[in-house]
Amino acid sequence: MKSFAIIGLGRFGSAIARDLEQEGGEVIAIEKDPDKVRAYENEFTSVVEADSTDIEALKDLGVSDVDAAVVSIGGNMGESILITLLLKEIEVPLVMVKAVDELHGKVLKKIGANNVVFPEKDSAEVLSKRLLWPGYNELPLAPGLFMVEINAPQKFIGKNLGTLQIRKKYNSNVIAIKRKKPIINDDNQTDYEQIIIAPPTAETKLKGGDAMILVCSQEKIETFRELS
Amino acid sequence: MKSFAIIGLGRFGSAIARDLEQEGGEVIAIEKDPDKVRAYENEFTSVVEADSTDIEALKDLGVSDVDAAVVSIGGNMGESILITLLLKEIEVPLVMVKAVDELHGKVLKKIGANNVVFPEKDSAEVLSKRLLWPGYNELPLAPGLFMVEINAPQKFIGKNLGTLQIRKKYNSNVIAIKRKKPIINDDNQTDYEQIIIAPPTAETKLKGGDAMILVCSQEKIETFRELS
Ligand SMILES: Nc1ncnc2c1ncn2[C@@H]1O[C@H](COP(=O)(O)OP(=O)(O)OP(=O)(O)O)[C@@H](O)[C@H]1O
Ligand SMILES: Nc1ncnc2c1ncn2[C@@H]1O[C@H](COP(=O)(O)OP(=O)(O)OP(=O)(O)O)[C@@H](O)[C@H]1O
Repeated sequence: MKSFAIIGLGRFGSAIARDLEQEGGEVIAIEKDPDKVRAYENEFTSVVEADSTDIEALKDLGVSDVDAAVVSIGGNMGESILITLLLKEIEVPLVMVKAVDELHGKVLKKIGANNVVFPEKDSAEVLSKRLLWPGYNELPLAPGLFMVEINAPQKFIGKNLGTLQIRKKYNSNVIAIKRKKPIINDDNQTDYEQIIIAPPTAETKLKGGDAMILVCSQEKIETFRELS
Repeated sequence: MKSFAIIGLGRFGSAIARDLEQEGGEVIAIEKDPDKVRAYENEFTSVVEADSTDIEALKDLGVSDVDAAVVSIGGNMGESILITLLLKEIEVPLVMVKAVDELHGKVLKKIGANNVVFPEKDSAEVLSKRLLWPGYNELPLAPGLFMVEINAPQKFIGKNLGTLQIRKKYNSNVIAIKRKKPIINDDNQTDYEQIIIAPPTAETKLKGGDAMILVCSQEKIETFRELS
C-alpha cells in the first residue's frame, strides 16, 4: 500500500490525489486554504489544514514516511522551492513538483526535486494535435512514435489483418480495433456498445464502422489519412 | 495552413500556441494583460492586447476566419462562458475550452463548446501512474489498454520476438524496442545514443540493456513486472 503526500489541492493537486486514491494509494493532502480543506475533507484518506512551509508541521503529519510527495502549489515560486527543500530534508524518497516555467523547473531540479512536471504543457502537446488533425486522436508516445485512431478505410473492410500486412506495407503496428457492437439497451432499443479488440491477431477481420488504433511515425499518419 | 485563435496566454494557452506554431499553424493570440503580451509578442504569428469579451474586437481581429479557437482564461468562469458564446456566435467552427471543474465543463458544453478540456486532470492521470509504479512509465491509451516500458527480462535476451511469441503468450503487443547504441561523442568518449526500433519485427533480437515498449492490459503489467 503506497502512501503519498499531496501539497496543495489546486486543480492538479486534487486530480492527482484522486487518481492515487482510486488506485489504492493512501493520500494525505496538506492544504492551507480552509475552504478547500472543507471541500475535500471527505474525499481523501486525510486532508489537513496546514502551511507546508512549516517543517515541524510536515514532521508531525508523518510526511517523512510517505513513498512520494507531490508539490502542486501555484503562484509563488519561492514557496514551492522552499517546500521541495524541506521535503528532501525530511527524506521523502520521491518528490514530484509542478513547475510554473522552465526557469522554475531548473531551480527545482538543482535543489533536489526528483521529477519536475509541467502539466499544462503536457496536455497542450496532446490537445494541439487534436486541433491540427481533428478526428485523428493522435497521441505522441515516444520520439517519432504516435498512436493514432483512424476509421478503417473502405478497401480494408472484410479483409483480415494478416492479409492487409499493415506492419509490412505501412510500417505500422495495429494495437487495437475499436468496434461498435449492436446491443439491445435498457429501453429495449437497438444501441451500440463499444468493444476493444486488443491485441488483434492476423485473423481479425475488419468490419464496416471499425476504427483501428495504430502506432506509427508521423509521416505514416499522412498515408493513412489519404487512404481513408 | 491552419489558423488558430488562442484566448489567454496562461500556462496552457501559451503552451498550446507554441505547439500549434511549431507544427506550422498560424496563431493569433489574444491576451488582455499587457505584460504577457509583451513577453510573448515575438513568439507567435500575432499577439494582440485585447479583451476577448468584446465581440467587435474579435471580429476586427478576424477571429471568425480561424479554423479553431482555444479559450484558456482561468479564474472567472463567467468570462470563459461568455467568450465561448461569442466565438460560436461569430461562427468559429471548433472551439476548445479549458474548464475549471466538471460543473463549468457542463455549462460550456451546453452553450456550444466543441471540446471541453481539463489539462491538469489529464496530466494527473498519466503522472499518478508514474508515482504508483516508478520506472514503468505506464500511459493509459484506451479503456483497459496501457502502454508500458519494461526492461527486457534476462531470459528474453538473445531471443527474437518471433520466438518469444509475446503476443500469443502474454496477450501484449510490442510496439517498439528502445536500445542504447554505443557511439563516440564529441569529446571522443564512449557514450550512448538511444535508438528506437519501431515497429519491431519477428526477427528483431533482444539485446542486454534493451527496453520493450508494450501495449497490454493492466493485469499483464503485473506479469511483466514479475518476469523482470
Ligand atoms: N504553503 C502552502 N501549504 C499548503 N497549501 C498551499 C500552500 N501554498 C498554496 N497552497 C495551496 O495550493 C493550491 C494550489 O495553488 P494555486 O491554485 O495557486 O496553484 P495553481 O498552480 O494555479 O494550481 P492548479 O493549476 O493546479 O489549479 C491552493 O489550493 C493553495 O491554497
Ligand atoms: N477577457 C480576457 N481576454 C483575454 N485574455 C484574458 C481574459 N481574461 C483573462 N485573460 C488572460 O488569460 C490568461 C490565463 O488566465 P489565468 O492565468 O487566470 O488562468 P489559468 O487557468 O490559471 O491559466 P493556466 O493554468 O493555463 O496558467 C491570463 O494571462 C489572463 O490575463
